[in-house]
Amino acid sequence: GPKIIAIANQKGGVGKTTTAINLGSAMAALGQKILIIDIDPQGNASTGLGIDTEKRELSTYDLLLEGRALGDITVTTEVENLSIAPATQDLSSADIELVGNENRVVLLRRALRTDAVRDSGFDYILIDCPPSLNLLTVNAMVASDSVLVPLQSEFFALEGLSQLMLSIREVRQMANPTLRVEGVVLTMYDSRNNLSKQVEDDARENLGDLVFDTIIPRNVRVSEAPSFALPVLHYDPTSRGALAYKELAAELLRRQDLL
Amino acid sequence: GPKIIAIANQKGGVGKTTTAINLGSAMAALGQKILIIDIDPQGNASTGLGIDTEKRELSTYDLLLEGRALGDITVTTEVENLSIAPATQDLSSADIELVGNENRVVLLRRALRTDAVRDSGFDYILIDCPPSLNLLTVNAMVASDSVLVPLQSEFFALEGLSQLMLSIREVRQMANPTLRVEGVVLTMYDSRNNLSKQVEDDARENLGDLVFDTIIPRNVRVSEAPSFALPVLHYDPTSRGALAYKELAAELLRRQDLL
Ligand SMILES: Nc1ncnc2c1ncn2[C@@H]1O[C@H](COP(=O)(O)OP(=O)(O)OP(=O)(O)O)[C@@H](O)[C@H]1O
Ligand SMILES: Nc1ncnc2c1ncn2[C@@H]1O[C@H](COP(=O)(O)OP(=O)(O)OP(=O)(O)O)[C@@H](O)[C@H]1O
Ligand SMILES: [Mg+2]
Ligand SMILES: [Mg+2]
Repeated sequence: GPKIIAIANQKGGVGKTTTAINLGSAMAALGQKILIIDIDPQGNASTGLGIDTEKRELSTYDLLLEGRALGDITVTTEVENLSIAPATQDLSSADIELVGNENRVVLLRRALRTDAVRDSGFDYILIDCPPSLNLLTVNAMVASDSVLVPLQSEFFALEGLSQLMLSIREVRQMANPTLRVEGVVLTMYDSRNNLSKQVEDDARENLGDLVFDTIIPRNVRVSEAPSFALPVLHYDPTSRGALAYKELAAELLRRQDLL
Repeated sequence: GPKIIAIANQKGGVGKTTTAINLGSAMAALGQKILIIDIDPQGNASTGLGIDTEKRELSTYDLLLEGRALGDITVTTEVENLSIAPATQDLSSADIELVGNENRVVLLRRALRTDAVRDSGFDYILIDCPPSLNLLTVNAMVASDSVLVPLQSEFFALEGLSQLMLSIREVRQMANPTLRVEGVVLTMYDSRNNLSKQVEDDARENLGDLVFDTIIPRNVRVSEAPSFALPVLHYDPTSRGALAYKELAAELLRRQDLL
């Protein structure tokens, strides 16, 4: 069945959604069948891939709280080999609605451990998480084989990293013993300033091989692409951002064989 | 008593904390007595002002859930006229812990509507919110006179703006009829690219005078400052970031007289 990777970091604006969209489309371009599951009530991944409100009649809210099947809510995108299970604002009340529910942290796992999903043909499922360690992100980590951490090359993002690592360990101990860290990818790297380098040095010193070799540079084409409902690979294929995400996809896939 | 301003935006990484710290310290430099209330479990405002864990024995968790007085949890900072009520990770369980509590959206308001706070000598209280429209942010909006919205000059941030405006209206209708929008400030503006300009045009067209004239430029000194536990005004007073936040403080104070 598909390998399931949660893209998580409680710090806001570090590139979770951008990585879901662009790593996903880069892997798709390499022939991998990719599903993005959007569990952020903001629905940025869904918007960034051009999924209109009409195409979100069923969303990950229905997957988690209405017991709908993944196949029912999944839609194709303009990108070959890339599908998405979109999110809507309904999700913002999910953790309140689930308070009494003793299965509340395993809802996504149950939705993904079906024969239908196993036989879906997807090679990878990438889960785009909200900026929080709330119930939605916990569901993603409980349901996943690994967690990919986008790390913005700035001070506050670095500060939050140890908290995230603690949460991953907690989920491993309490609900998902085989949960691994897929890797930490430095994002929005600005090679003209010292701060990016310091964050990189810190990360590599503390996390060693967990940190991808590939670094995603700050590149305006990356932030322009979603306004055209396109991944940067399609919007500007030769841009530094596009090339970096292609490189990240190749590195991630290479690393799979070593496991 | 002090004017209370919530700094809110559910989109992550748009400059809420950076604005709390730097607008706050710029106003303090103009002689205003400022209190920052940090209600983000990440505690970035507290970290960015150098508040160590030992000085956070009492935090906004105790203010909201243990009924402690604001005066008990407030600490001074290295910045003259600037105090802070710090946050800790305990806050991350606040909304779950408060589920049964019928007063859960008015807890912060009650903590701030005391004689002690009225006579505290603070001119302004700035509340730094997490990237969410969850219970913590709702508490801030219910407790505040106005909401200041940092708007990152990029596509996803613009997308989230109407959702935020709806939430403000909802809070106004349900719990706080005098809640206003203090203003929307464009942050991390990159004048070299078109996207920033497009976001600005969109914002000014749709929100008119709500948008501050002052624009905060993207400036690496702003992102370096918190790693020295300093506001950018103290870290690099002549930097473009420092000058812009000083200008924002002056503009905000000027606008008070027109109300
Ligand atoms: N490499 C890059 N170069 C330039 N801009 C980027 C880059 N990566 C992301 N961005 C922009 O930075 C902003 C934040 O990125 P993004 O929304 O992907 O982060 P996020 O972690 O998903 O945020 P949230 O916490 O709100 O979910 C977006 O406007 C995005 O377009
Ligand atoms: N004008 C600026 N120039 C350069 N970097 C900036 C600027 N404003 C903010 N930053 C940096 O951008 C990142 C996000 O800013 P900040 O943490 O203040 O946003 P936030 O909205 O509080 O995020 P969160 O949603 O996680 O609370 C931080 O690393 C910050 O230092
Ligand atoms: Mg996102
Ligand atoms: Mg913040």
